[in-house]
Amino acid sequence: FKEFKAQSVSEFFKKNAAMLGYTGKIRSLTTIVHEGVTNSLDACEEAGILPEISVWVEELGTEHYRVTMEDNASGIPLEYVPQVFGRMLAGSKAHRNIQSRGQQGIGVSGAVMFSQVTTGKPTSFLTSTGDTHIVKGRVQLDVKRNLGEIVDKEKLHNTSGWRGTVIAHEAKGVLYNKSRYSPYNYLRMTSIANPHARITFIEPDGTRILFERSTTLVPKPPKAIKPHPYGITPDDLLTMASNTDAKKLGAFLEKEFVRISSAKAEEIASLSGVSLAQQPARLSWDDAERVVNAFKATKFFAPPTEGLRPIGGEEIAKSLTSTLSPEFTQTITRAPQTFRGGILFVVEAGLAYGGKAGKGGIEIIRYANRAPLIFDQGGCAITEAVKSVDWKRYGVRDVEKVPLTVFVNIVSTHVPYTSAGKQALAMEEEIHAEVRYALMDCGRALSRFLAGKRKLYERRSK
Amino acid sequence: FKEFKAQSVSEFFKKNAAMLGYTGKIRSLTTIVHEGVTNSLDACEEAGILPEISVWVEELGTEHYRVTMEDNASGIPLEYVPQVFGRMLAGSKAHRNIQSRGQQGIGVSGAVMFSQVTTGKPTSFLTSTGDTHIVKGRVQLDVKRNLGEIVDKEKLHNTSGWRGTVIAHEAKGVLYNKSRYSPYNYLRMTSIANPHARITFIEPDGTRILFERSTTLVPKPPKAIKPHPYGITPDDLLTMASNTDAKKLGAFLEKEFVRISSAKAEEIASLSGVSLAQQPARLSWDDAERVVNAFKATKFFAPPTEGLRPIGGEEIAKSLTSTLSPEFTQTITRAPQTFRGGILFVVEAGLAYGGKAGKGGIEIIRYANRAPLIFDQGGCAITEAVKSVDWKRYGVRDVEKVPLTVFVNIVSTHVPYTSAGKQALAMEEEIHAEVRYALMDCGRALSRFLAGKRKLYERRSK
Ligand SMILES: Nc1ncnc2c1ncn2[C@@H]1O[C@H](COP(=O)(O)OP(=O)(O)OP(=O)(O)O)[C@@H](O)[C@H]1O
Ligand SMILES: Nc1ncnc2c1ncn2[C@@H]1O[C@H](COP(=O)(O)OP(=O)(O)OP(=O)(O)O)[C@@H](O)[C@H]1O
Ligand SMILES: [Mg+2]
Ligand SMILES: [Mg+2]
Repeated sequence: FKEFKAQSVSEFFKKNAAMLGYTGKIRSLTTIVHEGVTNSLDACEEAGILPEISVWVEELGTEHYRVTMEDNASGIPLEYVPQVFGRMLAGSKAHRNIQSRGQQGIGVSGAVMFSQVTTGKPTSFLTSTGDTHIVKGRVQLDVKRNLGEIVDKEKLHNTSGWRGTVIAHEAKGVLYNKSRYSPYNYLRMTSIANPHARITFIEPDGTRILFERSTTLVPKPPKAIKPHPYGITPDDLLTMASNTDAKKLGAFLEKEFVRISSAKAEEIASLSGVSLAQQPARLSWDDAERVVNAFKATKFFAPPTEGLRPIGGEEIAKSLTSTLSPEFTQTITRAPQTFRGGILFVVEAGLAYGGKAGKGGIEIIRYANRAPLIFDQGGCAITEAVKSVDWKRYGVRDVEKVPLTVFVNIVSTHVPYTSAGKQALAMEEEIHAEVRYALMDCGRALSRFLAGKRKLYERRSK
Repeated sequence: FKEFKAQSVSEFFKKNAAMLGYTGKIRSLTTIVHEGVTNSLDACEEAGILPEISVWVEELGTEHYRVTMEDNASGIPLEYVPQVFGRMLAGSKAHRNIQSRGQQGIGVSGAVMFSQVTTGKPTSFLTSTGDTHIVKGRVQLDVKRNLGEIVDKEKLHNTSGWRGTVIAHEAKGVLYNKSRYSPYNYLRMTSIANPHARITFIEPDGTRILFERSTTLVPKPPKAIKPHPYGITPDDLLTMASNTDAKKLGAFLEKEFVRISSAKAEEIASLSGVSLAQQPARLSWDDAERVVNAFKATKFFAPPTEGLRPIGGEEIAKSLTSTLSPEFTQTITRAPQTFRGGILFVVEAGLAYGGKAGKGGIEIIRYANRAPLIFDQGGCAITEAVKSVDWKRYGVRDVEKVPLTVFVNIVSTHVPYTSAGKQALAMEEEIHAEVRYALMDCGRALSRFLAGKRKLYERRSK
C-alpha cells in the first residue's frame, strides 16, 4: 500500500481523454466544436436570446488547427472565468432539474485541457456581460489541482455594448475534413434541431457557410422541473429531504414534487404510515421506503408538459423534408414519461422514406436535448431500440437496402449517457419502450403509404 | 451565474451510475462481482499469491441480493479502509505504468455507492494482512465529500494467521439469472483467462460451482514498465520531467524510458539541439517538442517483452478447446507495440471453428488485461476490428451462420476504455491495426483448414 494515491478528476480525464470524446483526429476536432456550441446554445436559451453563433476553423500547420467560437449569449463574469474554463465538475446545470445540452460541468474545461495538452498553449477568451468593459485574456487548467488559472488578462472599453463570449482553442493531432464526423456535418445537424439559431461556419480554406435560422421564435427558456413521484427511489427522497427548506413532510412533498397536492399528500401519509408532520431531514431509510412504496400505490396525473422543450413534430418534418426530399414523412411527439429517479423525458421520432433518405439501408439520426449524437452509434440504446423494431411488419422488405431515415430526439432534465463524452444513451427500460412505441406509431403510417404505393404500382403494371 | 456550483466526483458518478456499469438489473449485479473479483486477482498477483476466490450470491427478497466475496490476497491495512471503499479516484494502480485489471481507483467505491444508494446500508468487510488481528466492520461513502467513513469496527484475534479480504454488498433493484450477462458467465469467462485462479461460486439456490485452476504456476507479479519513446507527446515528456528526481536531461532520458542508452541519449541531444545537461524541470514546451521529434527520427529497439503478462497462445488454445470442442483452433501472441503516450500493449488472438463455436454466426470473446469484457460489445474497438476483417478471404462464406468464435485479449499498462465502466475499448489506430494483423494471421491458417476440409468433402462425394 506504499503506492496508494488519490488523483484529481482532471488527472483522470487527462489520462482517459477518450472518455470525453478526444479519440481519433477527426472526432477530437469535432468534440471541441461540440463543447463550445452546446454551451453557447444553452446560454442563449437560458437568457431568452436568439442565438448568433459563429465557428471558425483555421489550419495553422499539419494536424494543427485553431478553433474560434463566438456567441451573443449572456457573457461570463470575470470571477467565474477560472471555474468555467479550468475546473471539471463545475457549472450551472449539473445540480438543476432543467433541460439543457450540458449537464456535467466538464465540457469546456475538457476542451481547454485537450488543447493545452496537445500544444502547451492556454485557451484565449473574450467575454462581456454587456456592461462597460470587455475582458480579454488567456486561461489554462492546472491538472493536478483541477483549478483554472488566468494566465493574463486585460480590460477593454465596451463601446458598442457587446454581450457574449469568444473562445479560441489551439490543438494539435486533429484533422479537418467534410466526412459525416466532421465539424461541418455536426453544425448541419445542430441547425436541423435548432431552427432558431443562426450559425456561421468558416472552413480552413476560407469558405463561409451560413446555416440560416428558419424561425425567429425564441424557445421559452427551459424551466427547472420538479421530479415526478413515479421513479423516485428511497435514496433520492432522502437526498431531496436533506436539501429542502420545508419544515414538515407534507410541505416537502407538495413543494419538491410535481403532481402532489395536499390531498395527495394525505393519501400518501395514510398509505405509508409516515406522519406529514415529520421533519424531512429526520426521515429514516425505512420511512423513505414506505413513502416510495406509497407513491407506487397512488394514482398521479401524468408529468406536466410545459417544462420540456421538444423540437416538435412539424419542425422535424420540415427539417427532414428540406434535407432529404423524401416521398413520405411521418413524425410524432410522445407524452412525457419518467424513468429512474422521477426524471421526466419525452421521446419524439420521425421517419423519412425515399428521396435521399437512408444510407444503403436504414440511417439513424439521433439527438439528445437537441444536440446531435454523431459518434458511438453502435453503443447507444436508441440504436438498439431502432433495431428492435420489426420493420418487416411495416412493409420494409430489406433493412439493408431500404431508403429509410429514422430520426429520434430525447429531451429530458437528465439524459442518461453511457460515458462523459455524451454521445450514446445508456439502456433505461422506460426510454427504450417509448422509442419503440414512437417508431411503431410512425411505422404504421409508413406501412399504409407503402401498401398504397404497391397498389398503385400493381395497377399500373396490369 | 447565481446557480454555479461544483460537485464531487462521487456525486457525478452517483447521478451517472450507468457510466460505471450500474444500468439494468442483471448488469448491475454482475458489475458488483466484477469489481470485487478484479481487485482480488490484482491483489493476489501483485503479492505473488495463488488466488483462492469465492463469490456467494444470496437472494434476500425480490430484486434484493447480498454479494459476498472473499480472497486470500494481501489484506487491507485498517488505515486504508476508508479510502479503498469510500473514495473515488484513490488506489494503488492509476498512477503506475503496470499491467493490472484495475486502473482508475473507482471500482470498489462504486460498488459501495451503488449498494448504499439502493438499500441505505453500508458495506461489510473483514480483512487482515496476516498479523495478529482481523478487522471486521462496516463502511459507507459520504457522497458530497467523496470520503469513506467506517460506521463501526472491531478487532478480532487472528488465531489462524489468515490473510485476505471479505466484502459483502447488499443491493436492491438487481437480478440474478444465468444468461450471458450474469455473474455465472462472468466468472466462467474469468476462469478461462486466469487458469491460475481457483474460483468457487455459490448461487442463490445454494448450488456450488467450482472453477478449478488448471495450472499452479503463479504468473510473475506484473512489473512497472517505463514508457517507450515511440508515442510520447510533448506534454507527457513535460509531466514526466516535472516528476523525476534525475538532475539532468541525459540521466532523465536513460532512467525514465525503456530502450534509451547513453549513446541513444547523445543521438537525441544532437538531433534535437537540446543539451543533455539541461535540468528536466526547466524544459520548455519547445524543447519538449524538439526532443519528441528527435525520438521519432531515432531508431529504437522494440519495447521489451518481460513487463506484460499475456495469457499465452497455448493457454488460450487449451481454454477454447475445453469450452467449445472445436474442429480447429489457431492462436497467436503478437510482439509488443506502443500507442499514444508510449504505452506498451500486446494483442493476442485465437480462432475456434466448429463444435460449439459461433453463436449463429461469428461470436466474439473479448478480454482486457485478462478481465472479460461482457458488455458494450457494440461500442468496442475490438468488435470494429473483428468486423473490419474480410472473412470471405479466409474461406468464411457467410458471417451470419459460420460456426466461428473469435477470441481477443489486449494486455497493456493502460487500457484505453470508452467509459469508466471499463467494458469497451476506445479506438486507437495502433491497437486496431494489431488486432487486424493478429486475426488475419489466424485467418490464413483457418483458410488452409477449410480448403482442406472442402477437398476432403469433394473427394468423398465423387
Ligand atoms: N458560452 C458561454 N456563455 C455563458 N456561460 C457559459 C458559456 N460556456 C460555459 N458557460 C458556463 O460555464 C459552465 C461550465 O461549462 P461546461 O461546458 O464545462 O459544463 P456544462 O455545460 O455545465 O456541462 P457539460 O460538461 O455537460 O457540457 C456552464 O455550466 C455555464 O454556466
Ligand atoms: N481485495 C483487495 N485486496 C487488497 N487490496 C485491495 C482489494 N480491493 C481493493 N484494493 C485496493 O484498493 C484500491 C482501490 O480499489 P478500486 O477497485 O476502487 O480501484 P482500482 O482497482 O485501483 O481501479 P479500478 O477503478 O479500475 O477498479 C486498489 O487500487 C487496491 O490498492
Ligand atoms: Mg457544456
Ligand atoms: Mg478495482
